[in-house]
This record gives sequence, structure tokens and C-alpha cells, in this order.
Amino acid sequence: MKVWAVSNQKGGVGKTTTAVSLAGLLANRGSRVLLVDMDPHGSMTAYFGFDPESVSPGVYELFRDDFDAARLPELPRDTRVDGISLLPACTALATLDRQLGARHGKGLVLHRAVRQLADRFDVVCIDCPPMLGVLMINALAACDELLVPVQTEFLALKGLERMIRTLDMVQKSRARELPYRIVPTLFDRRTRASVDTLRELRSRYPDRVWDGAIPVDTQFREASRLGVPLTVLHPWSRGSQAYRKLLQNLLDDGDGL
Amino acid sequence: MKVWAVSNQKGGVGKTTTAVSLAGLLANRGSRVLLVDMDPHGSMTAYFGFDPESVSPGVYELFRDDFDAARLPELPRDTRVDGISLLPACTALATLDRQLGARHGKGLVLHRAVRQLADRFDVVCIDCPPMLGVLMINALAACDELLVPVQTEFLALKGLERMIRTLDMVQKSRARELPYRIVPTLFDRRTRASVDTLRELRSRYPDRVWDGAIPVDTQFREASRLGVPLTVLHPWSRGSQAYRKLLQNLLDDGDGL
Ligand SMILES: Nc1ncnc2c1ncn2[C@@H]1O[C@H](COP(=O)(O)OP(=O)(O)OP(=O)(O)O)[C@@H](O)[C@H]1O
Ligand SMILES: Nc1ncnc2c1ncn2[C@@H]1O[C@H](COP(=O)(O)OP(=O)(O)OP(=O)(O)O)[C@@H](O)[C@H]1O
Ligand SMILES: [Mg+2]
Ligand SMILES: [Mg+2]
Repeated sequence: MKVWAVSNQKGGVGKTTTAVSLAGLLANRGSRVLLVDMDPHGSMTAYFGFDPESVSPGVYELFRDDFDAARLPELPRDTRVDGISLLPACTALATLDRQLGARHGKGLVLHRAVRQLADRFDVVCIDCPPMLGVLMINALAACDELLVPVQTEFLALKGLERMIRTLDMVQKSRARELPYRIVPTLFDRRTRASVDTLRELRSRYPDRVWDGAIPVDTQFREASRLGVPLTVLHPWSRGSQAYRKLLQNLLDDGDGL
Repeated sequence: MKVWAVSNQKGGVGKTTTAVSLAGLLANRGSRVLLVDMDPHGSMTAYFGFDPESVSPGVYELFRDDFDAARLPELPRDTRVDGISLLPACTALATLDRQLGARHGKGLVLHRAVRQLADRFDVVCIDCPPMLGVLMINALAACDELLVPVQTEFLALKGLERMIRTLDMVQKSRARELPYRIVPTLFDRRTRASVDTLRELRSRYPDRVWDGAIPVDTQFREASRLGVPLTVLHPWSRGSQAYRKLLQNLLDDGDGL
């Protein structure tokens, strides 16, 4: 089983879109995929038609002190796409940091839960909230590899430096190395700022940046209205073709599925 | 003095862009503007050339138990734009929720600080992080009026419902009413999903939605590279013209400046 996380403290860079698009491609190939939504705003949960204000049980229950681990197999739920299951988020997740306060020991909750599901899924893909806290820390501790979507615009480069420093910090508390891959998103080849930023990304992080880029594709908005991954709805759109190349790159580097 | 906040738990909808653009217009008119960055990722702080990892003192100091209120006048700092001062964010703000834990009484820290600066500024505009927590709560408690940027795409409508329920919750703990205005952003009239969503927004929230829309304008990316508001750099670009209409609407409804 492979465990990937998609994270960036900057909002609106395509984290949810990346997780959902990759899941669509993997399901198409016959893989069994578990998507995990760690964002209290529940974009991915809502994408598949669930209501983050009422859906239960989900990720939140994992963090309760009285959670019965025997109930874990009931948590992943089927979605409208064959091959994709979802561990949903709920809005109450936003209170977790305050509830935990100074208590430690809650950084490996997701890591332990995901390992127990290893026989049921081929790939787990974790979507992160746009803020550093116990939810993002859990995702970074649970994953084998991290994808960092970065919008191809200038300010995003500065934000990336901060994200990488956060990763260095988290790296120290992990037993294993945390390989990460930078994924340029919302690339618009007609905009000079976008082209310059992509070139700058490649020259600053040559070994970390994927050699492709996800283009701006208005069909993503159409797909999100229908609650189906673009890679399932329009497998040959520009956006889908780019995500297919990214997936190929991820699988080539690893040991395949 | 008017106090506005810009907030939405959804990431990447144009919160920072809205705060910065309005500030540019107000400064052009001769108003004294204070921008407050409550986002630990520090997008607005970085926009003006400060480093959120090292800038101090700023918003974070306000929350320390040992903060000396006499030092408050030193906190706002000049920016490269005449008429705009900034109360910067730092990355340590991300730890605030955990530090506070179950402690109460920190919801009015910003409200008190802003009132003490009333003689120095005409307008205060607060940029929020994309997550509900003590920082967003402080911004909602401190403002007289709230702007909620909403991207014109379908899933954003669902996210807006959740945001409005959060506002209803916060409303109960405020002594004063919290008027809010929905600002359609990233509007692309060539995309069907965008046009349909805008129509849906207007029919669902007729009294809350501003009657304009901020169009997609690639010059925003250019402006952010230079760290200058688009409304200062290219005052007659499509984006600037739209924000000018929004500002006019805000000032007409209030009692002017
Ligand atoms: N390549 C793309 N082309 C066009 N639109 C895109 C693309 N990728 C994402 N989008 C759109 O941009 C918006 C933001 O994407 P998304 O919600 O995936 O970002 P996010 O990083 O998950 O945001 P958040 O920080 O709120 O979690 C969505 O409306 C999505 O449809
Ligand atoms: N009207 C617009 N046209 C084109 N690009 C825009 C527009 N408004 C914002 N952007 C771009 O979209 C991106 C997101 O905007 P911004 O950072 O202001 O959103 P945000 O809601 O503050 O994000 P976060 O949730 O991370 O705080 C930025 O790259 C910005 O330049
Ligand atoms: Mg998301
Ligand atoms: Mg912002």
C-alpha cells in the first residue's frame, strides 16, 4: 500500500483537485483507493456529495479518546466513483487543536489507522487543510511521500520556502525520511508571471520539482459541479492528461503498485 | 474609523487580494489605512516584502500575556505604499490555538488593540486565515463589517453555506450585529460554471451579495510579484475597476469616511 499526502499552507493551490484527480486515474486502472479528508472545511467530502457538518463517523472520531479501534473498518465509505472510498472530514475538526492544547501523543493517530487498513487499499491519498496544526502534522507523519502543489505565481515561491522549512521541522520528528515532490499547478502559459515562476521553480529546486505542470483548465470547475473527478469525466482534457503524466512519474519513481 | 474583515474558510478565493486592493484604493484617496494580517502563512505580510518567519513585533505579540499595551503604537509599520501601514503576521501564530487550549478570554484581543489605534487610521482591513480558530474569531469580533469573497464555482456555494453557519454562531457571541457582504471573485464570463454560479449566488442571497463581480485578471499576478496593489500599479485594469465599484458600494452603504 502506498500512502501519499497533498499539502501546502497556501490556500487554493489545487490540493483537493490533485488528490481527487489522482484518485480518479488510479480507480480507472483498477486500484483500490482511499481518500482521506483532513480539512475541517471538508472540500473533498463535499465534492463527493457528503455534508461536512453532519457526516459521521469520519476522521474526527479517530481522535476521540474513546474511539474503539475495532470500528475502524466501518469508517471508509463508498463514493459515487467505483474504486474510490472516502474517510470524510467534519467541521468539528477545526476544534481539535484547542481541545488537545498542550497534550502530546496525538501526532500518529492517522498513521496507525491507515496501517490497519493496509489489506483493503492499494493507495491512500490524504488531503490537507491550508494551515499547520495537528491535522496537517498527522498527514505528514502518516504518508510515505508528499505532494506539494504550488501555484505558478510569484508570491507562491515565498510561501513555498516557508512550507519547506515546516517540512524540515517535521522531518526531524519522523523516523523515516519524508520525500516530497513539488507540483506546479494553475499554469497559464499566456501569462508572463506564470512562465517566469515555473522557470524559477525549476532552477531553485531542480531535484524536487516534477518536470511537468498542471495547466489551467476550466473543465475542473465543471467536474466539481458534478462531483466526479475530471480524470473520470473527461479523461482526455488538458488537465487530465497532465495528471496522468504526474501519476506515471509517481509510479515510475516508486516500485509501481 | 471603519473596521472591515475579509474572511472565508475556503482557501485561495481572493481574501488577501481583496484586502490589498481596497487598501490601495483608499490610500489613493488620501485615507490612512491599517492592514492587519491574521494568517500564520503571512501572504499579506510577504506581499509587502516582510518575512513572516522573522518579522517582529506584530500580531503575535498582542496575544502574549506579558504584552505591554503601551507598546501598541510601535506595532504598525510603514509599507512601500504611502498611506498603508501593516500589522504583520508571523508563522508562530499557527501555534496559538494549541497554546490557548481550553483558556477563554482571548477572543477580544484584536478588538481592543484596534480601538486604541482609532485616532491614527481611517480604515482598518483585517485579512483572515482559511481556517476557523482563535485568529479568525478575533477578526470577526473586531470588525464592523465583513467581506466574504466567494469564488464563482459550484463547490464554493456549498462552502459558503458552511461559512454562513459559522457566522451565525459567532453572531450570537457578539454584542453588535455583524453585517456581511458576499463578494463574487475570480469571475470568468466565458465559463458556464462561473456564469451559472453567479446567478445562483444572486438568487440564494439577494440581500447579501454585492451586485458586481471581481473578474479574473492576470495582472493581479504581476502586481503581487512587485508587491504593490494592482489598484495602485494599474488603476484602470479590469480588476481595479471592479474593486473601485466594490469600494464605492461599501462607502455608499455606510456613512462615508
Ligand atoms: N488546473 C486547474 N485549472 C483550473 N482550475 C483549477 C485547477 N486546479 C484547481 N482549480 C480550481 O481552483 C480552485 C481551488 O482548487 P482546490 O480547492 O483544489 O485548492 P486547495 O488547495 O485544495 O484549496 P484549499 O486551500 O481551500 O484546500 C477550485 O475552484 C478548483 O476547481
Ligand atoms: N480576480 C483575480 N484574477 C486573477 N487572479 C486572482 C484574482 N484574485 C486573486 N487572484 C490570484 O489567486 C490567488 C489566490 O488569491 P489570494 O491569495 O488573494 O486568496 P486568499 O483567499 O487570500 O488565499 P488564502 O486562503 O491562502 O489566504 C493569488 O495567486 C492571486 O494572485
Ligand atoms: Mg482543499
Ligand atoms: Mg490570503
